[in-house]
Amino acid sequence: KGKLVAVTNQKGGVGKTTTAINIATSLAAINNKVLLIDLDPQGNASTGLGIGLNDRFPGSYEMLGELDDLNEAIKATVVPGLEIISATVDLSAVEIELVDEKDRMHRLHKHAAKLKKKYNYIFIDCPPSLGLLTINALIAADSLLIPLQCEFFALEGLSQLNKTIERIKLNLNEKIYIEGILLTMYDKRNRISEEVKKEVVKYFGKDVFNTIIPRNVKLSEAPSHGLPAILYDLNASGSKAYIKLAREMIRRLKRR
Amino acid sequence: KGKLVAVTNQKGGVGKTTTAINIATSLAAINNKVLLIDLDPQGNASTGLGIGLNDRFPGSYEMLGELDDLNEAIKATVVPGLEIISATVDLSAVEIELVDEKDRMHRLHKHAAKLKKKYNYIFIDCPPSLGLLTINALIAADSLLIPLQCEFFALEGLSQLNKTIERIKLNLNEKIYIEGILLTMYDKRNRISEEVKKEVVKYFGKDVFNTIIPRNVKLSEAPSHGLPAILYDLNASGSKAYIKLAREMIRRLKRR
Ligand SMILES: Nc1ncnc2c1ncn2[C@@H]1O[C@H](COP(=O)(O)OP(=O)(O)OP(=O)(O)O)[C@@H](O)[C@H]1O
Ligand SMILES: Nc1ncnc2c1ncn2[C@@H]1O[C@H](COP(=O)(O)OP(=O)(O)OP(=O)(O)O)[C@@H](O)[C@H]1O
Ligand SMILES: [Mg+2]
Ligand SMILES: [Mg+2]
Repeated sequence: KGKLVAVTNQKGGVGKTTTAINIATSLAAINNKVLLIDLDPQGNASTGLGIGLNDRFPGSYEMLGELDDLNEAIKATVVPGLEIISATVDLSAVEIELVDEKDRMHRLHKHAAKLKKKYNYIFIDCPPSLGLLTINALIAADSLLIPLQCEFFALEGLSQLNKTIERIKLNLNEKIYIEGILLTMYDKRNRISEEVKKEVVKYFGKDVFNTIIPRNVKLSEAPSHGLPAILYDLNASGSKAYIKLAREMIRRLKRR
Repeated sequence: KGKLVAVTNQKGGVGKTTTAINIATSLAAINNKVLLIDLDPQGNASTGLGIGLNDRFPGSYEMLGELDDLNEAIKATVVPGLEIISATVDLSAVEIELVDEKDRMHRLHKHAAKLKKKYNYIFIDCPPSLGLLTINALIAADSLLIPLQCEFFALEGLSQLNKTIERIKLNLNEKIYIEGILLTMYDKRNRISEEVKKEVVKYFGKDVFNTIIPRNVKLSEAPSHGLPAILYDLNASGSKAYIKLAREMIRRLKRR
């Protein structure tokens, strides 16, 4: 049975989309069936996997709406074994449009069981906020992958995120747990990176992945070619780090 | 009469908070009375100016609520001439709490005239989304300062931002205009930075500030000391760039 993982952090620009694209690709590359759900109105994950603006209908907006056959929203990507439900700016209307619907927080959850029968892993790329789109992901997910940029401001958001997770556990999804906290854009020349790492390990202990994603320009170049870094430049330090992360996730899964 | 500027971009991590703190400080340093309003539930601008968690009540959440005397929410900072209305995580409840209020989008606007009599410049640090908090800022503001990270994904958000601005102009605030688009985290060693710059100038022309903010580690170290970069390290390339931006803003203001 598949596993549904929300890639989330309300702090902006910490590497959520870059992580979602590259972990999904790495797991697909070692013979898993993987689905990526783009839940960000910016649609960066869809662009990063080369999905043109005209190929995104139906997508995640329709999935949260009245789409009967979910399979219509699922599209192939350039990566064998990886499929996507893509995003458009229409998603930003969801918060207002669903305000009176009783099940507005469970729209994604109602599709979860079906999707977990079809895929080994399902990753959700979340927007940088704790609004209705992210709440849908937190309720549907089995676990959370939390990218954390090695910067001072990123530490500040952690305690808020922890409080939000506790609240979700209490009221909406008691089984959710932290898959792992992933340190991103780590730069060994920069003192702050090491300080953040020490602080995070002190605060979250075993929940912190051993794998650390270095700052690597190839990771920011790849999306402009519509390719995950692993297809753009397999030997880049960023690509290797995400492949290592995929192996670590599988090892952790076995231990649970 | 003062000018109210919203620092906004729904893309995360592009340098909104870093820009709001350092442009406000630079203008205060050349004898302007400046106010910074932190409208992000993460409260990064408040932290970056050294405002402790216990010193934030009343703040911007109360300002949008039923606060009678706005002056109670205004606090001094370490920078002479710069005051702040700080933020707490309570702000994230605003979207839900005000959903039935008719004036929910004009809560900030109703304070604008009073504040513009007291300050030369008022900057609003917005969260990375286009929800109710940012809409409040877009309606209250005279103009928009749009930080744009020199990265591929940042370009993608521009057309969405432009559409949002057009919609606001049409329905909610016809006088709003773009103060300027500010290129941030520019790294001359990275090919993408130059590509993004060319693309933005092609798309936005004169609306792009001549001043470009370089990637500079001092800008990311300063907030951990509760200081704007200009007080942390005046000679850093990042500090000098924001001082140059302050002068450019004043020149542009005179020309309008
Ligand atoms: N390890 C890395 N090294 C270098 N650049 C990176 C790395 N990870 C991400 N980036 C770049 O940093 C920027 C922010 O990353 P990304 O867009 O993945 O973050 P995000 O958390 O999804 O942002 P948002 O909050 O807007 O959704 C992007 O331009 C991306 O290409
Ligand atoms: N020019 C720069 N050089 C180096 N680091 C920078 C620069 N500008 C900002 N930073 C760092 O990059 C990170 C993102 O910047 P910042 O938090 O200001 O962006 P933001 O747009 O306000 O993010 P959010 O979308 O979460 O509100 C921060 O850790 C900040 O210290
Ligand atoms: Mg993203
Ligand atoms: Mg910010």
